[in-house]
Amino acid sequence: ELPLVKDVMIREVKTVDDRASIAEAAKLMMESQSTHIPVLSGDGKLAGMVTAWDISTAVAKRHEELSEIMTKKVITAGLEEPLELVIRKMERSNISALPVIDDERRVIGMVSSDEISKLIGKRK
Amino acid sequence: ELPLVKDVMIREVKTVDDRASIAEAAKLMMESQSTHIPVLSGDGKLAGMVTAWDISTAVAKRHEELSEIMTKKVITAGLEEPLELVIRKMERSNISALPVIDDERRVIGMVSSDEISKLIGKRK
Ligand SMILES: C[S@@+](CC[C@H](N)C(=O)[O-])C[C@H]1O[C@@H](n2cnc3c(N)ncnc32)[C@H](O)[C@@H]1O
Ligand SMILES: C[S@@+](CC[C@H](N)C(=O)[O-])C[C@H]1O[C@@H](n2cnc3c(N)ncnc32)[C@H](O)[C@@H]1O
Repeated sequence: ELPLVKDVMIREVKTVDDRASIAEAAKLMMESQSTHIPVLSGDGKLAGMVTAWDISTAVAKRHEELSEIMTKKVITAGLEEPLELVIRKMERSNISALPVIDDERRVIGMVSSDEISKLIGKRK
Repeated sequence: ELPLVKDVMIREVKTVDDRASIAEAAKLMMESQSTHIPVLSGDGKLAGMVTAWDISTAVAKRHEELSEIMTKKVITAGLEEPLELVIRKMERSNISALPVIDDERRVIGMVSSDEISKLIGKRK
């Protein structure tokens, strides 16, 4: 039986403000060696997701604004969610990480395919 | 018992020439919706890896050349390699995908944590 989101999620998640620039998001991604950065609005709640792929696309399309390139309809996970559900969400939308949010839409963690595949390694 | 690399790898892999520009690599990444692009030298052999994360870092550091940002020491996998080994390589270097190469260093596939985590979904 598979664990829940809270058992494999990463708890130290870097986030960026929705008024930040693409360059600031890129710098944060470089420093944290991660590829998925949740974007928060002024009240600290989840407003979007920006990934290394989005910044790459910005290079291809010559976009200038973070709000132009971030994804606003974020697919998220809950602490108690079974991993089978998370995996299905990732597969359906071809995404590699989901921010974990509480009922107030604050980001409390991140669950990624990197973390999930380490599980397979451990169970053998 | 876990499958081998050849059982989960993706066979249609987009690659880029080592004389291409960062913008060309970014365009390919956008069109293929992938995040890891093997870089090939003139003879069609694996010369490096460029990822959305590298392009993102180029934005942060204002780099201009693909050769400046690509990783030259690529961590690869073989067709017959057990997945446990692949997972350990990914974990050790914090990378999410490995190109699969033959004995001539030609890229024949890609194995990623996205594909591996789908396995867990299927086994339940
Ligand atoms: C289709 S995926 C392909 C690349 C890779 N699998 C990834 O997750 O970035 C790229 C797009 O998915 C979006 N994305 C990534 N994670 C997301 C999530 N949890 N919810 C909504 N969109 C997400 C990104 O903003 C980006 O525009
Ligand atoms: C430390 S990882 C962190 C982000 C994410 N896990 C990824 O794989 O891109 C980012 C760096 O790893 C490098 N990288 C990714 N896959 C690689 C591979 N198979 N072999 C060597 N380096 C790789 C990229 O070129 C990039 O510079």
